[in-house]
Amino acid sequence: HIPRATIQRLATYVQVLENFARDEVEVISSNPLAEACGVNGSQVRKDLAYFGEFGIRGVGYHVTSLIAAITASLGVDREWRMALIGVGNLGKAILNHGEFRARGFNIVGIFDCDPFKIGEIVHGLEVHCTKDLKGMVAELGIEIGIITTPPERAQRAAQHLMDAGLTSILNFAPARIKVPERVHVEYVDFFHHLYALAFNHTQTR
Amino acid sequence: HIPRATIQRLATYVQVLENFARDEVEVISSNPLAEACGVNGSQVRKDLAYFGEFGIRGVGYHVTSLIAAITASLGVDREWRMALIGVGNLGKAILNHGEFRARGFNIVGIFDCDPFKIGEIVHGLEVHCTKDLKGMVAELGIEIGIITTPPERAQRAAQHLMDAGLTSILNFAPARIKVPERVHVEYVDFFHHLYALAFNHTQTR
Ligand SMILES: NC(=O)c1ccc[n+]([C@@H]2O[C@H](COP(=O)([O-])OP(=O)(O)OC[C@H]3O[C@@H](n4cnc5c(N)ncnc54)[C@H](O)[C@@H]3O)[C@@H](O)[C@H]2O)c1
Ligand SMILES: NC(=O)c1ccc[n+]([C@@H]2O[C@H](COP(=O)([O-])OP(=O)(O)OC[C@H]3O[C@@H](n4cnc5c(N)ncnc54)[C@H](O)[C@@H]3O)[C@@H](O)[C@H]2O)c1
Repeated sequence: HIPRATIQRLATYVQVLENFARDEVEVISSNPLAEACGVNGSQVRKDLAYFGEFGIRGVGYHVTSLIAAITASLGVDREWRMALIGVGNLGKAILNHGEFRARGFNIVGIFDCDPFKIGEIVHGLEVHCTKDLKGMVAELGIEIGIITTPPERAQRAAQHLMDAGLTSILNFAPARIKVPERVHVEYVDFFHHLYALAFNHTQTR
Repeated sequence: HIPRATIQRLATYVQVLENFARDEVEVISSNPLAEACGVNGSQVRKDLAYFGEFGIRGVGYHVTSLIAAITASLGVDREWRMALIGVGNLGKAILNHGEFRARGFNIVGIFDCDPFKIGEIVHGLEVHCTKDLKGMVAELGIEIGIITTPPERAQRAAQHLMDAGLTSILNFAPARIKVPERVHVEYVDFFHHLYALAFNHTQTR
């Protein structure tokens, strides 16, 4: 079992390593990598050790092969196909967010319950009725569901995803959703960023 | 100086404590709190120790007073006034997100560069031209800037915020923005949630 906090740091290491690769840095050791990620060197070594030996002792890590090793260990070196429920402002912004596809996370089906939206084409995808989700999951190879409905509708949207056999849910609505043990829900929340800005602002004034 | 990771955990403690308060739990000790937050008990005690002694030895923490103590220590027990640049899909979804106001973060000015949007009223606020930002920051008491423009326009939006005297920026656009040392930028990114879903899905299949 790998702690949640380790996965969060590994995602940060990948993004920072990608910046180094873009700047044509070929090799990096754990301390400069750690500093760029806001952690200490021993934390980097401990996190990477979950997946095996990567660095060359005394030299450091080869940047592009470390990226490949981390993404392979996390299972994100392949395509993940997703369904999005709630094609409103946030749903459209997520469809418009080029980062998803760049990392292999493809939204292949979009669903809503508003009769005026059903049948519309948004970012090249037709909006389907949520009731159609169950029949489309197997056909489109969908493995992850995204909820971008208002909070009071999030539980219902989760029910649709679970009825369709999905067990991985990315929830943007500010509502706790009740799911059985085998279903994994990730809540997207950016308040810690605002807390960090507020705290820093208070300290420096 | 308080580590970034501690602030992130403190934000989680506040949310989990708010859930306990909603369920009318009055007192809680560090281990059940830690478990609900996915960390260990000694980490909770270490994080809280940055701000002083809160618990009653042998009894635990009083839930509502611990929430008050953490939010006061972080400086988020007061109103923070913000400007948002880029009133598109994501900007509108953020304006529609009731959680902001509930936590004292108020968007009081919205700005865009599209002549068709300027003058429109969105969620009760008039869209102003980005050029007006400088004159409005002092008048509206704005302290934090939010960027929801496309990535290639994020640097320009940041420049407008800095020219207006702002030094705290919440950036949603997937682009690195160059700022002087005294300006604090927080990047909102939810990829670690997708990595956690992918990893968990791969493990359980
Ligand atoms: N976590 C974050 O980062 C973040 C940021 C901004 C907004 N939000 C949240 O995102 C949510 C969406 O905000 P928005 O501005 O896009 O709202 P919106 O009203 O524009 O869109 C909601 C969409 O969901 C659809 N819908 C409602 N119930 C449904 C159901 N049962 N099945 C299918 N579709 C359904 C509606 O028809 C609508 O199209 C809100 O809960 C908001 O608080 C989260
Ligand atoms: N981090 C996240 O969680 C997340 C999620 C979804 C989308 N996004 C990102 O959010 C951004 C916005 O997405 P969207 O779907 O809302 O796009 P959009 O095109 O609907 O909206 C962008 C708005 O910015 C305005 N704009 C452009 N340049 C400007 C400038 N210099 N000054 C003022 N306004 C300017 C445009 O006129 C438009 O109104 C994108 O960069 C997208 O990748 C981030």
